[in-house]
Amino acid sequence: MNRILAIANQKGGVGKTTTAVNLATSLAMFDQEVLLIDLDPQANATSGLGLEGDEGPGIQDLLHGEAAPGLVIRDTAVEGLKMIPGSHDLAGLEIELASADYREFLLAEAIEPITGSFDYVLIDCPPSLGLMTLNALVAANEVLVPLQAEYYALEGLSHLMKTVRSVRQHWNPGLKLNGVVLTMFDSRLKLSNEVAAEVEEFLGRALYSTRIPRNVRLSEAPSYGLPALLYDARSTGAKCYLGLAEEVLNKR
Amino acid sequence: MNRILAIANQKGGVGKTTTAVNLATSLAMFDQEVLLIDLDPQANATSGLGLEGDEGPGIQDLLHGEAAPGLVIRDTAVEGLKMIPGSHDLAGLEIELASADYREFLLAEAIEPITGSFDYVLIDCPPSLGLMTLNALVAANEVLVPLQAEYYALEGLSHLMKTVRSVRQHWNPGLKLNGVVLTMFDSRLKLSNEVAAEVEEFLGRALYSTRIPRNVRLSEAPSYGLPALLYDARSTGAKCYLGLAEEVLNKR
Ligand SMILES: Nc1ncnc2c1ncn2[C@@H]1O[C@H](COP(=O)(O)OP(=O)(O)OP(=O)(O)O)[C@@H](O)[C@H]1O
Ligand SMILES: Nc1ncnc2c1ncn2[C@@H]1O[C@H](COP(=O)(O)OP(=O)(O)OP(=O)(O)O)[C@@H](O)[C@H]1O
Ligand SMILES: [Mg+2]
Ligand SMILES: [Mg+2]
Repeated sequence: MNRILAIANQKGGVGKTTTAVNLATSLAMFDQEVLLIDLDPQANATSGLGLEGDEGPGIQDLLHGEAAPGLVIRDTAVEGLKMIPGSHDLAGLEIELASADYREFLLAEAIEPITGSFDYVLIDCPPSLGLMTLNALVAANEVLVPLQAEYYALEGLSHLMKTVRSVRQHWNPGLKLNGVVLTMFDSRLKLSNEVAAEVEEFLGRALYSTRIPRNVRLSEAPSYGLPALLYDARSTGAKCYLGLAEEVLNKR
Repeated sequence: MNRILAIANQKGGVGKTTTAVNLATSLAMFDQEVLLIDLDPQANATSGLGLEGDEGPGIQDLLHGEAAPGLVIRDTAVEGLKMIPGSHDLAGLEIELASADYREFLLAEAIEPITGSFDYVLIDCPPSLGLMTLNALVAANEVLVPLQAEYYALEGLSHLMKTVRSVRQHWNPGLKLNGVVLTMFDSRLKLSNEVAAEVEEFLGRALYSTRIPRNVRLSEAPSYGLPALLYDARSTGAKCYLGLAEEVLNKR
């Protein structure tokens, strides 16, 4: 069975895109066939892999049902990793599709024909619990939550869990929590360790033992359109995402 | 003429809330009468000032036209700073109001009776260019943009400027760019300095000379429900926001 992971957290700037790009790359390094879908109007995952969002039919045409998935899937610089690029046009879609029937199922229906040919499908979500994130949670069978070890990010976690439960009850009974991964973690800071302890108590085994440290190579890589593994494979950021991929592969 | 500043940037986690809370507090320290409005469904600015969002009539009742502003304005721990708290219910409002008439003017109309009694009104925006941020840009006469000195944040800047221009053309001819302030700035990092140089070239005088450094006291303060000035007035974070307030006061 193929695994479809929504990379979601309504808190902004917690490392969703960095996790989506680098986890997808790491899984491809472990010989998995991977598809990354950029569902964020900012289209950061798209530029983070060196692609242009707005050439030819894109994700918005897919969601409108006006382009087949085969037309929008693109190759990336990473062997084994394909992508459906994002687009700024997604921002208008939230308002435009607000009153459409089955508006929560648009992505699930659009990608249904192709998910079988990938081992992993990762969906990068925007920083909100609006229609795009709901579509990702309905299309996915697992949710992976990047969590910055800070107070505001922790504050939003219970609200996110409530939303996951509600999606499971109303639209997608098979949706389960894949896990929570701490990002930009600095073990020298009291705040980082306090948040880690609180999440461990709240979530227990759902917390990944891999923690992604703050590492400047992770934030430099996107300006070259490369994942960290291709930009600087010796960096701790790249190595930690390989470690996370191993944990994801072992967690069934 | 009172100044209404939308604190906006669709990129997540760039320091919008931290800037809104600490700039509002600093302006109040300089004897200004200040109102802070939390327009983000995460309601971080609300908890960052120690308030509870969901008690009694709130921002969503104000936007529906079902509560007068006087009913939703609350005192904070800071003398001279009042607040209209946020609420998780705002998330549903985006979809619910998507087809309402004058949906972009809801906030402007709701706060029109009270803006005259404040020197500064600051509006904390969610990380998107959706209906809430549009409402803030229509209600405001200036836009202050916190910008993290990172690649993905820089990438979104031109898109934000396009949106500001479009709001000026369609709904709010008086809207001007107040300025851009660099946040979480680390002068030891090549990336920080490269982004600063690029923004300076792109925007010139619109870039504030005050840069907010990365400072852990700024991220600890919200867990006590206090702005940095009340949590640790000796911290560089608190002092830099006082410096930013001075620049804002002098920039007419
Ligand atoms: N471990 C890390 N070390 C250093 N920088 C990081 C790390 N993870 C992410 N970053 C940087 O922090 C910023 C925020 O990360 P990112 O954009 O991936 O978060 P996001 O949750 O996708 O944001 P948004 O909510 O806007 O979609 C980016 O500039 C990114 O390059
Ligand atoms: N100068 C700083 N130094 C250290 N930490 C900071 C600084 N500014 C903000 N932070 C922390 O970084 C995180 C992101 O900041 P903040 O929540 O203010 O950004 P935001 O743009 O409001 O996010 P969102 O897009 O989710 O609304 C928070 O945990 C905050 O405490
Ligand atoms: Mg992102
Ligand atoms: Mg915020």
